[in-house]
Amino acid sequence: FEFNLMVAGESGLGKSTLINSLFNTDIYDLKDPSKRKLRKTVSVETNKIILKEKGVQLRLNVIDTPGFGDLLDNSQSTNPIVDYVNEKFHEYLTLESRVNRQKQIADNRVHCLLYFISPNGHGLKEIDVFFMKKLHDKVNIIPIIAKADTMTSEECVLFKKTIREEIAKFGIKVYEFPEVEEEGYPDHKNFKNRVPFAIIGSNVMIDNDGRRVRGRKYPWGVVEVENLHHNDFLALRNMLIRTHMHDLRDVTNNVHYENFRYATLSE
Amino acid sequence: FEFNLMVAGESGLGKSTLINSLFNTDIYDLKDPSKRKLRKTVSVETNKIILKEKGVQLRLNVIDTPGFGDLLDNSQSTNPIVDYVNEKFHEYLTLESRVNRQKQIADNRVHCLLYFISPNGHGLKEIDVFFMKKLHDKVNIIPIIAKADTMTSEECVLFKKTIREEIAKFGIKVYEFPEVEEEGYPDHKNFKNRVPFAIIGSNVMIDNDGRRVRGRKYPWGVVEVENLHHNDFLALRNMLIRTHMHDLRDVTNNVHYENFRYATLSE
Ligand SMILES: Nc1nc2c(ncn2[C@@H]2O[C@H](COP(=O)(O)OP(=O)(O)O)[C@@H](O)[C@H]2O)c(=O)[nH]1
Ligand SMILES: Nc1nc2c(ncn2[C@@H]2O[C@H](COP(=O)(O)OP(=O)(O)O)[C@@H](O)[C@H]2O)c(=O)[nH]1
Repeated sequence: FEFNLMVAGESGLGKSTLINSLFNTDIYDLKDPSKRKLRKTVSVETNKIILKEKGVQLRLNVIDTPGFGDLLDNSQSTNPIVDYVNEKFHEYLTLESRVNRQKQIADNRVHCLLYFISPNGHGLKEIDVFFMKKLHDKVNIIPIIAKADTMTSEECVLFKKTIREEIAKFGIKVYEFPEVEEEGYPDHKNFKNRVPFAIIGSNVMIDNDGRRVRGRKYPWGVVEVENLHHNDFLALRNMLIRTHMHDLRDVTNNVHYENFRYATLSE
Repeated sequence: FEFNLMVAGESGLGKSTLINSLFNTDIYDLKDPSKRKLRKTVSVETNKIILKEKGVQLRLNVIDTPGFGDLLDNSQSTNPIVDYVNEKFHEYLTLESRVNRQKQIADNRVHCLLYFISPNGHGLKEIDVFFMKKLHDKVNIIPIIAKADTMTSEECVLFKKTIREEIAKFGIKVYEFPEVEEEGYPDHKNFKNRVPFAIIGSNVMIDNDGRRVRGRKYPWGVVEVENLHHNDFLALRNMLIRTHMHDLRDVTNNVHYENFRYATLSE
């Protein structure tokens, strides 16, 4: 099972930490200083990880977009990313269109984009709207409110409401988690209602109250990543990895790719 | 006593909240929705407040810079602010140069700029360096690490170190708090060593452990603004308002203004 996950958002929003938390891995070398230099341009980089979940092997390609959102002038920042997505569609189209084609075509198309929204703003920033509108017809976008421990519960409720209203107002099409039968997925409704997910990530295990938890230790208390009273991490992990990974690939194949193919072949 | 304080930094870094916290005021209507619209350009706005501190009246002008740092392309964002600073120097020069001039010239020159650095990045962002270098020869810059409750104590120590190194590396001249005699100011050394100040602000009073404190209430604990174990708010307030306000005005008059006057008259 192969899955291509892109992450995008300005530096320092905890993208690497979240990927490591989600997949219980050390894919990103978080201490690598060269990764931390301010870049002059946006690049697109792929990291491959092999995960085993319940005996099933998951080949995950994490596509990173360092430099996005960090420049003085970000009006060109979207281009390398849009080009990458199109390029992957194009490669697939080429392989699929061959007379003598393989049974199993290598699928490098982007199945999902986790887009990190800064919890600082009073809502979406100009770059958020600009970027998501460029990609919402090509990729399944799951907006993530990053560093949710920056907000109190009341601020988070208000911010989520603002983000939802602005997504509607600006006509941004985000991935809709489909309904599933209740028995197989008792938490599904509760999880789905938390969208957009407000997330906290951590690479550190903390001793809290005699338990060992993934979290962040502050002088005023310990934030627990896997505590649903603290943030929506478990909801995201559950929805993304357990429940909807197949659907994300299907929608990519049946909707986004078909749109691309139709537009490309009818030129 | 008149003091002109400019605040700058991207939206949502808690500038309004901090000004309200520093001066125990409600100068900013934080619920005003029109203030929250994403702007298309940068504007410079002045708010006047009258404060009484120990029987002394302080006329504080807070100069806000809404829109700064929020645009897709921020390369022009600095201009309205630099223009404003120069304009105030120019006004003063005109009044000072008159044959028949007033004893007490109205002083609208910017005495201090609190520049808010996002705690998200891995250091200074391109816009931070760009902006501070445009203004460091014109205004006393005090860089502030905003929303310090986003960082653990270890992350804060590392971030401060990174910021200090980058300020040196990029040749940014920030305001140097002068030394004072120990007896009058026992906390001075301790406060001065905390630069750049990592700050938390709040407009809300919380009940914590039977005490009523200015703070932020999270599910995992209460952050106290006036607790020096939680952040440097008290250090900033003390240094800015009690100890160094005169010096900030003097340096503006004797150094920044003189540089401007010399450059302008020798053109
Ligand atoms: N407050 C907070 N900080 C976080 C969170 N996740 C990561 N960080 C910290 O934010 C900094 C940047 O994280 P990193 O994962 O490198 O961000 P990236 O540049 O988006 O990949 C590090 O100091 C992390 O420890 C979070 O959920 N909340
Ligand atoms: N985590 C955190 N949030 C803060 C802090 N100060 C203000 N906020 C919150 O950040 C949001 C924006 O604050 P505001 O003062 O309006 O920011 P401004 O746009 O820079 O003036 C509000 O929800 C505040 O309650 C702080 O020190 N830490």
